[in-house]
Amino acid sequence: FNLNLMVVGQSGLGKSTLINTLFNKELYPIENDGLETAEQLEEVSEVTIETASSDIVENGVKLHLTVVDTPGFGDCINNIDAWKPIVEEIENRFNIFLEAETRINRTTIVDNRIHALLYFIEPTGHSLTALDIQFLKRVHEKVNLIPVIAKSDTLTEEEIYGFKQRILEDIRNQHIKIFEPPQYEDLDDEESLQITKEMISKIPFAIVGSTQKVQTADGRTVRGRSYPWGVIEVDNDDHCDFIKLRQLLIRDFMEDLKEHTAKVLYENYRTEKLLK
Amino acid sequence: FNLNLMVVGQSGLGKSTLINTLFNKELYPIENDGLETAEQLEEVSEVTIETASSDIVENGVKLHLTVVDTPGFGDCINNIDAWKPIVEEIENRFNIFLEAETRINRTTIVDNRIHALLYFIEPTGHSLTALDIQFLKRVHEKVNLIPVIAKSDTLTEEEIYGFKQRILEDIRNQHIKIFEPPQYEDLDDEESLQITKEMISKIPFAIVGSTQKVQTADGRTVRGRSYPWGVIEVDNDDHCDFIKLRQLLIRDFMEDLKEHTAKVLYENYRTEKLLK
Ligand SMILES: Nc1nc2c(ncn2[C@@H]2O[C@H](COP(=O)(O)OP(=O)(O)O)[C@@H](O)[C@H]2O)c(=O)[nH]1
Ligand SMILES: Nc1nc2c(ncn2[C@@H]2O[C@H](COP(=O)(O)OP(=O)(O)O)[C@@H](O)[C@H]2O)c(=O)[nH]1
Repeated sequence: FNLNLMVVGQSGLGKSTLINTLFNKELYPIENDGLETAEQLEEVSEVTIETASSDIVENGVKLHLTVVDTPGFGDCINNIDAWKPIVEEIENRFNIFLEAETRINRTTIVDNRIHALLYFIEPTGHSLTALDIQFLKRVHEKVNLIPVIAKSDTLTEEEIYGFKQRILEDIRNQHIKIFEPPQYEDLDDEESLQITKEMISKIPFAIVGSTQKVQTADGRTVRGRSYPWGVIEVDNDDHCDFIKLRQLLIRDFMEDLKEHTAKVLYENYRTEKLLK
Repeated sequence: FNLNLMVVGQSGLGKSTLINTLFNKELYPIENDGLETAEQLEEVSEVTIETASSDIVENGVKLHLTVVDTPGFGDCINNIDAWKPIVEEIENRFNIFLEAETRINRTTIVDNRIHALLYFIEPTGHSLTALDIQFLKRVHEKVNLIPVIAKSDTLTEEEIYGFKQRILEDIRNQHIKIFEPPQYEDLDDEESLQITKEMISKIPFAIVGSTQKVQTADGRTVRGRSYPWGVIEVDNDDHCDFIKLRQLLIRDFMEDLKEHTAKVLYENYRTEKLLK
């Protein structure tokens, strides 16, 4: 089993931390020692593509998880072309698959296409920014889009609720397609449908990441962040939606993400390319 | 007594909330219903200048506090000229004062010059961004600069410590002048010097703003933010540096801010202007 995720968002939104949290190990260094000096970033849109892979075990099954990070996105003074290297990466992977399809026995092709793009929204509390909207419109027809609210421990429960409403409103008004977990009314049992409905009701997920073990007030050791006023727990459904994100990506809808990529997004790309 | 503050920073960093917290009343609407639609902000740098004034009482003395907000700064896809309207506003106020000086009896001039600029740094945890540095270099010789870490409840105590070090390092390397509370070794008593030293050691201040009254776990009613994992208190020195900011601006160094503006920043501007 393999799954290819891409993470996109401005520097400092906790992307590396989230990748490590999903893998449950330190894969990406959390660069706290400052990024490239500001001069380098000043005028030019400098987005780089970095890939890391590791195996994780889910329900006794080994999953080869690949994550493509995109540092530099939105970090310049002029971000007009920030979207380009990312769209290029998604399309390159489609092209590689297209070439492989025309030559080799199809069952031996490795699927390196991006199965889902996690887009990190800054927790401003207001609504989507111009850069968010420009980027999402550039990618939503090429990849399964999963927008998440980064560092959601910045917002109170009330603020998260309002923020999610406004984000969904922007997504609707701008006609942006985001991945929606399919509900197989006639196939799934009542409990699975209920879990899916609940998951859908939380989109966009408000996430918090951490690989650090901390002590809660009542003595439990959990993954979380320790503040003078309290401890936020990553794996606690009352504190954030991390568990729901992990369930969507790895436990419940991995096959749907890969299938939709192969049968819809890739096919549309292939058709468009062949028509040119 | 009057004091003119300007606040600058990207949307969603809590500027309006902080202004209200300083005034201890709702002066600026907290725009949670979404800003202008993204199309308007897309290409053009749309920074607007908004002024609000109110009287606050400090130690039984009435202070007329004016705050100039600068919504739109850094909110576009291309922010190359975001600094311009702000520098223009600072210089316009210098020009107005310059003209008034040449005509009226000096003791009746109203001082509308900006006495301090609070620059809101996004709590990424990394270091200053290209936009931060470009802006600070454009204004540090025209106004007293007070950089603050916005929404500092996003960061743990450890992260705040490291972040402050890296910010100060960037400021040094980029030769950016920030306001430093003067220490009058021979004039002040031991206690005042100690308070000043402690204040300086906290710069850049890590601030949290709120006008909401919330209940702490031990039953006190405080200004703060209530999360499922705990309550952060705005007026608690162990939780953030808001009190220190308020003390610097209003209780301890207001006269120094105004004096430095009048005798150094304005004089340099006036000399430069007359030489052209
Ligand atoms: N408040 C909060 N801080 C986080 C979270 N995840 C990571 N951080 C912190 O944010 C800073 C930047 O994280 P990093 O993963 O390097 O962000 P990246 O630049 O997007 O890769 C570090 O100090 C992290 O400890 C989170 O969920 N909530
Ligand atoms: N975590 C946190 N959130 C804050 C703080 N101050 C304000 N907010 C929230 O951040 C959001 C934006 O605040 P606002 O004052 O409108 O920001 P502005 O766009 O910079 O004027 C609102 O949901 C506020 O409640 C703070 O100190 N910490």
